[in-house]
Amino acid sequence: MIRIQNLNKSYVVGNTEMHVLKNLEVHIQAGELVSIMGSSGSGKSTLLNIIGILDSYDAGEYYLDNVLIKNLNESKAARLRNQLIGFVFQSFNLISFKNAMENVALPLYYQKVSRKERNKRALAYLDKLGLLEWAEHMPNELSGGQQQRVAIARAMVSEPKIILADEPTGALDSKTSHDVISLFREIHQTGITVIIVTHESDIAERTKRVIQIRDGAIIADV
Amino acid sequence: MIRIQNLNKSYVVGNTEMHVLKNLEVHIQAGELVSIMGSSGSGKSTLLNIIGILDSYDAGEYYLDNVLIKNLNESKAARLRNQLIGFVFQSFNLISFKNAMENVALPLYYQKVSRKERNKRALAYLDKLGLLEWAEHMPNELSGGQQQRVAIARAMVSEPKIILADEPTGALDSKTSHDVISLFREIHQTGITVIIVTHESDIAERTKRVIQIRDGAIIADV
Ligand SMILES: Nc1ncnc2c1ncn2[C@@H]1O[C@H](COP(=O)(O)OP(=O)(O)OP(=O)(O)O)[C@@H](O)[C@H]1O
Ligand SMILES: Nc1ncnc2c1ncn2[C@@H]1O[C@H](COP(=O)(O)OP(=O)(O)OP(=O)(O)O)[C@@H](O)[C@H]1O
Ligand SMILES: [Mg+2]
Ligand SMILES: [Mg+2]
Repeated sequence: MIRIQNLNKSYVVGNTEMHVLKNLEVHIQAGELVSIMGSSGSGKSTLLNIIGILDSYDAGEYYLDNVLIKNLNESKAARLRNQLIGFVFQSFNLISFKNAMENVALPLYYQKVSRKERNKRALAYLDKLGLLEWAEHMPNELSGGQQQRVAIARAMVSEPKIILADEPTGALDSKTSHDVISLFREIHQTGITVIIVTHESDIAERTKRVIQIRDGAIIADV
Repeated sequence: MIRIQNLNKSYVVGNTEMHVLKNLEVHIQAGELVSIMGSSGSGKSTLLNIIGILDSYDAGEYYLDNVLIKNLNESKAARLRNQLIGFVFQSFNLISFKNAMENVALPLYYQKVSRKERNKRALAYLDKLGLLEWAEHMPNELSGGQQQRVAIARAMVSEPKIILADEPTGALDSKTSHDVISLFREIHQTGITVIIVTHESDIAERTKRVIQIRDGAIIADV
């Protein structure tokens, strides 16, 4: 499903260049449940954004479902994203002028699902995340952990082939985190590929494979 | 330092009212190191925002440094905040068009400290948080954990009487979290009152007192 070789990515800030991903190689089969761990600034989000076709890279190859992902125009990238990927952003990225239900329903709007059907499915996923009563709340009327759970429901609602989750339990207490990871495992059982960036080892232990990243390179993979 | 009795707070969403804090009572002496734990949506941020004079309440009394905090106009609230409180927001709230150094220096700008002096102090605190090399980065050129550490440095730079930190290690790996809490403990040694909202028990264990909140009321305090 995901084949990455010799991946290099740098950022330029002012007149310095930061080499963030260095000849990184990783292969993930369809249907795997994988976590990525590493310290703050080690390159986890950068890698996940590239896998999610949200950011470009400088050198190397990335194949997603046997399609080379390189120099794609924005409309082709958006089409592949909408068809294949559900993304939970580290900063949630909820739309401030839409309520929780509408935020969750958004991916289905892009897939041209009718309003009635997409709201029904959005409410079902809000319920799975324990937030049915908060469906009418705007993002600024939700707690940090509730916003994060809305972002998780949005990534799941279109039942994509791949779910990419960047620290999905960072704002959650241990009981709620446990429930969320159980939901990811349930989804994984149906054959969906799930990749979770986390810095909590009790979360990583509940996945089948743990990839460690340090200074932009994979240092362990068990 | 902080005396809160019969604190009640509700939010109105649409035509429903959510009673979020219910007759809450808590007293915190000057110089204490306290953590507040509770599940997602239990009222932690709501309580911290009231203590930080960032939000109003419906009933009860709140005394800060023997001053009644009730129905204050915005300029008096802002003056008290600037003089007494350093705040780490759960969503960081960095200013997007200023770099890391300028974001950290902001509280000193409000206290009319000269540009040269405030930038010197800002760089010193960025260094304490391991981010000196990232001083020129804009918030969107920082990782999630780096943004959180900039927000922490900003709360510390004016050496306020009270530091209120809402999940300050939520986006950090365990080593970086450990370093950050050591810094809070160092600051506490100088006599500053520190209150940390967290859902990580290994963080709470490193404070002197743990207050548990459930459904808007204090259920334990050890
Ligand atoms: N501006 C608002 N308008 C309406 N409801 C709100 C508002 N802010 C918070 N709430 C509600 O108040 C309750 C308490 O929120 P609060 O942010 O204090 O929770 P919390 O304990 O900090 O949770 P978390 O751990 O998820 O950050 C939640 O149910 C939330 O939906
Ligand atoms: N747009 C950008 N411009 C410049 N530098 C960036 C940009 N985005 C990230 N960086 C830098 O790249 C490095 C890796 O960032 P990344 O967001 O991948 O880290 P991370 O492993 O996700 O960390 P965290 O656990 O703190 O979220 C960091 O040093 C960061 O400062
Ligand atoms: Mg990250
Ligand atoms: Mg909160």
